[in-house]
Formats: sequence, structure tokens, C-alpha cells
Amino acid sequence: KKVFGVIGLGKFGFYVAKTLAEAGAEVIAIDKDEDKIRKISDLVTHAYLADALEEQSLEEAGILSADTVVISIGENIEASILVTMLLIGRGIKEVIAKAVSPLHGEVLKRLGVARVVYPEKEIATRLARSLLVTGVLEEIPFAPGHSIFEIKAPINLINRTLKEADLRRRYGINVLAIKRGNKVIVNPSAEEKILKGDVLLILGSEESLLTLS
Amino acid sequence: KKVFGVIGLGKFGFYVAKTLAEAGAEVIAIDKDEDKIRKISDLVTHAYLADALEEQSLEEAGILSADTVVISIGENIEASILVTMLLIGRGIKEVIAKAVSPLHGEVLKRLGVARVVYPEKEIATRLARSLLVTGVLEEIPFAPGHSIFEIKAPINLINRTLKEADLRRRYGINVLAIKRGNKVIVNPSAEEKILKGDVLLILGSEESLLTLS
Ligand SMILES: Nc1ncnc2c1ncn2[C@@H]1O[C@H](COP(=O)(O)OP(=O)(O)OP(=O)(O)O)[C@@H](O)[C@H]1O
Ligand SMILES: Nc1ncnc2c1ncn2[C@@H]1O[C@H](COP(=O)(O)OP(=O)(O)OP(=O)(O)O)[C@@H](O)[C@H]1O
Repeated sequence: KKVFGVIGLGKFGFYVAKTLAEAGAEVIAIDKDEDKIRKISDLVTHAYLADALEEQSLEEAGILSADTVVISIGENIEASILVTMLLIGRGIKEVIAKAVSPLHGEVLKRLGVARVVYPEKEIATRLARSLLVTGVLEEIPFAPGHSIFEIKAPINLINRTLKEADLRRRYGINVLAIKRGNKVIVNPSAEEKILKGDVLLILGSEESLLTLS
Repeated sequence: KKVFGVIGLGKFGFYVAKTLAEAGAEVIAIDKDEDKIRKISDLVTHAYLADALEEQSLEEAGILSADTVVISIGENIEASILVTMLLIGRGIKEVIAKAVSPLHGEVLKRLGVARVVYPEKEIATRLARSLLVTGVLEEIPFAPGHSIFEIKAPINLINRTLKEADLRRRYGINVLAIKRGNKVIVNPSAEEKILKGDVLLILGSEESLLTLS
């Protein structure tokens, strides 16, 4: 059974630990702040009050035999980098680290972390992009020029079936789901009608979206 | 032309302002920290050193006539709430605020913000979910029980066409794209073959993913 470690229980580390633990995973959480440890101790397998820079403490916590460790130490870049080095040097197979700046992230990459995460930047750019296009509630980019968009049903498509709207052929748009009130129709059939108030989850290029609206 | 305001230039606010500005939008940025203002001043339309709690300063910055304002004040919950109240009271049509805790977010909602954002929590839960299922590189939930998954091509599907794999009928899985090296085939045709090393972007239920792997 896979063992996860989480070092640093700011908002990011806390929710990583909580989500893993709620799914039944074994989680070892470490932080030097007593309140943070108290907050998480009921949720995870083991919560240790410790300075992650002290290898002995990491040993005692059992985190050095974890399969995956997530490091989320924010303001103290030095500690983030040194703890990362410690774990990688001790052979942790998968180290994932949160970075607070591109330079910080670059250092972590070069030390050999499997993944560098920039939570604020990711959500910020997603929010900003959804603000730039009216009617787009959400944009999740996944390839250059292509995204998954959540859009309000365009006026000209209301009361037409997906077959009639013919979006794939006309615009290269794939309708993935229709949100209607609080139900979601995933992978809707061609006979499904688009109604007023529907939110469409579509896959397409940014140009196709502009052509549509 | 739409005017955006961003108050609070921590990592989240900074990248919201930067992304909007890079897309050509008019952005007014406010922060009380000189270094933050200096960092952003070349990127945005107007950058003002000011305490957002001083209504006079907000007036002079022109932010009270913005269409959308994003408030990203972190540690100081009181300031975040009071600035939000100020903007909503002055009739800003769309206020979006970053929250540092569920309770904080609930207050902001009740004041009337259009959207409350929890960047660290969102990315943390996404990361944790992708760590729980081997082979899942990314999971983007969009409806109860359904997500968009990025998965390594399952061994049993290698060298089969999408038509042969018959994923939609057999598992209710819709293959949205195939990432191969650094190219991405969006909305692939039925004749497309799945090759070793491919990353599939699929839409389906969590059960369908488990059945597949
Ligand atoms: N050497 C260390 N050993 C253990 N824990 C540490 C160490 N240094 C910092 N931490 C812990 O890391 C946690 C996260 O750090 P910090 O709050 O600076 O990050 P943050 O980026 O603001 O967090 P978030 O944005 O995720 O809320 C804190 O709870 C802090 O106590
Ligand atoms: N009253 C205020 N007026 C203007 N700016 C403010 C005020 N209070 C705080 N700020 C600014 O808000 C910014 C963000 O606050 P803070 O750094 O606490 O948030 P954060 O949650 O750690 O940021 P992030 O996670 O986005 O990096 C800071 O740059 C700070 O100077």
C-alpha cells in the first residue's frame, strides 16, 4: 500500500493531506507549527511536530520510506530547497514540490522533483482567461490553441438538437456535456436539445469559440 | 472596453493582473507594498501604491469605475472583507475574491461577491486525486462522478484504433485527445491508432476509469 508524506501544512499542504487521507491513503504529515499539526492530526495516519530540516526527525516520522512526498513550504525558500534535497538524496522516488516563484521552481526541477506546482499562478491564469471572454465561465487549456470551455448556450443554438447544431462539422467543436440546473448530461446524444439556460462544456480551438459567439 | 481592477498583488493577484494585461485588457493594480507595485508597473495600465481600505485612494486610482475587480488580500482577512464590502457598496458589478478559509469564503459570498476562489485548495485536491490513481496524470472534475482524465495509454489498447478499442460503447469513455510526444491530436478520428507512450485525454466516470485499468 502506497505511503504518502506531506511536509508543510499551509493551505496547499493541508488540502493535499486531507484529500489523500479522505480517500483512505496512508498519510504522514509534518510541520513545525503546533496549530497546523493539531488541525490535521485527526485526519491523517500520523502527524508529527518537527523541523523538516532535521533528518533525524524525518527518520522517526517514517517519512523517509514514503513512496511519494509533497513538499509545501512557502515563504522559506531555503527550507523548501534544502528539505527537497534531503528527500531526494535519501532516495524518495517521487517528490512533488510547491514553488513560490519561477526561479524557485527551476531549482527544484534541477534537483530532480517529479513535479513542480504553482497553485496560485494556475488558478490565476484560468480565472483571468475566463474573465476575458464573455460567456465563458471556465477555460481549461490542454493543448496549444485548444481548451475545454464552459459556456452559456449561445442564443442561436437554443432549442436545436446537437445534431441540428452540427457543431463538430461546422466549428470543430465537441460538446462534452450539458449542465442543466443541477443535473449534468455527460457525452450527450445527438438528439439532445439545447435549452435556454444550459451551460455547455465544449472542446475546441479558441478560434472556433470566437466563431461560435 | 472592459476595465479590470486587481487589489493585492501576492502570487495570485499578480498573475491575474499579468494575464489580463498580456491579453491587452485595461488593468488597474493596487497594493500597499512598494516592491509589489514596482514589479507590476511595467505590465499593467495603472499601478497604484495605496491602502485599499482608503476609499479616497481607490477613487483616485479609478478602480471604483472598474467593471470587474479581483481582490486577493491573503493573510489579513479583515482587510479582505472590508475592501470587498467597500467595492460592493460602491456598486462594482463583478467582485471576485480569493478566500483563505471556508469561513472567510462564506462571508465573502454573503456580501455578494460573484465568485470566491480557493487556489491552493483547488490545485491541492487535483494533485491529490491524480496521485491516488496510478497512471492518471491529471484529473479535472466537472460533474459528480465524472472527470476529464489524462492517462497513459493502457497496455491492452496499444496498437488498436479508437474504433477497435470501442471505448465509448464498452466503458462510456470519450477520447478527447491523444498527446503524442509534443503534438496533440484533438478530437481524434475513429481510425486513429493508440501508440505506446501516448497520453489519452478522456472523459468518463470514475468507475469507467477503474474498469479500464
Ligand atoms: N523547516 C520546516 N519544517 C517543517 N515545517 C515547516 C518548515 N518551514 C516551514 N514549515 C511549514 O510550512 C507550512 C507552509 O509554509 P507557508 O505558510 O510559508 O506557505 P504558504 O505558501 O503561505 O502556504 P499556502 O499558500 O499553502 O497556504 C507552514 O505551516 C510552516 O509551519
Ligand atoms: N489594505 C491593503 N491595501 C492594499 N494592499 C494590501 C492590503 N492588505 C494587504 N495587501 C496586499 O495584498 C497582497 C496579498 O496579500 P498576502 O501576501 O497576504 O496574500 P497571500 O494569500 O499570501 O498571497 P498569494 O498566496 O496570492 O501569494 C500583499 O501584496 C499585500 O501587500
